[in-house]
Amino acid sequence: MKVVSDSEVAKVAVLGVPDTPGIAASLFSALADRGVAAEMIVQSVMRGQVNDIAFLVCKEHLGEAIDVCRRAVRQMGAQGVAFDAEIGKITLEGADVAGDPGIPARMFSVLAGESVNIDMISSTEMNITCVVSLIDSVRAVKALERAFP
Amino acid sequence: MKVVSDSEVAKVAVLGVPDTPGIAASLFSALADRGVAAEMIVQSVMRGQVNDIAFLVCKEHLGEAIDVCRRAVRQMGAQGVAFDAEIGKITLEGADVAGDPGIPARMFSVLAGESVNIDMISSTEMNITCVVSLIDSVRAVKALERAFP
Ligand SMILES: C[C@@H](O)[C@H](N)C(=O)O
Ligand SMILES: C[C@@H](O)[C@H](N)C(=O)O
Repeated sequence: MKVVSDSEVAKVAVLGVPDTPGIAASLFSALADRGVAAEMIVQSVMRGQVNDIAFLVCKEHLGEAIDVCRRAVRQMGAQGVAFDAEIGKITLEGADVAGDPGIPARMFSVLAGESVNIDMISSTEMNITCVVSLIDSVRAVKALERAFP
Repeated sequence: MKVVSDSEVAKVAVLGVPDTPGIAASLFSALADRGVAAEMIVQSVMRGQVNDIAFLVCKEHLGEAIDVCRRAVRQMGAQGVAFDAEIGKITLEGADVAGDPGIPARMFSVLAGESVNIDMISSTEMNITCVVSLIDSVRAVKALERAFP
């Protein structure tokens, strides 16, 4: 397992999009037209008939991403755009998340022990990523490196 | 790139958890104590002072996962538990998501073209996963295999 961190990213969220086919397609096609790649895309379960779509972009693309999202919000009738450039992305690579339930439990417990709040979570079979605030990021990475040598 | 699908999973979401350090740790420690592994964990941005944590489990563990989450909801004062066993998980593996913004745009457009609604999204640098309803899953996989041969 390896702890990998990246603070050159910012998060953008389009809030309250209609949860109907074609919405994610039009948002990410508009981003692609402007050459804005999304490092991590997260959409959780819907609430009412709307949903939020959040993603990370490299800091240089933040301005363009916000611009694209603001236009999309007007076209779709969504609720708004939120963003935060003061974040750190921390990934535990090569962790058998789908096979060992102790891994996410330990990663989250290590962050809790450092009083680090977890802003976003995304995991696949072999990786688990947490987004935390930038001021917590260095402390969080050091604690995770101790716990997952 | 490879299209991989799995219909032996169910989704569980703990709704309206306090967005404070230690919450994710206590939920996933309780799941680990019962041997329930989470295949894909997704937490997006918070709304107000609360957040939702959603994850996929293999269908055999759904009952236990719901039980653990219902206890956690009472302990944390969260809003509730939602679940859905009629889902399909579809992953585009080996896709350079972080490098090529056309990939998520194309994947979502292919699903939109089939009128498939995307329930959840999770992506990392080299993978992108969509959760769709079970009735859409076979159609969605076939269309994605045509678009990403
Ligand atoms: C919210 C958004 O993902 C929508 N469900 C879609 O399919 O595009
Ligand atoms: C919502 C939950 O992830 C919380 N922010 C925590 O750190 O545990």
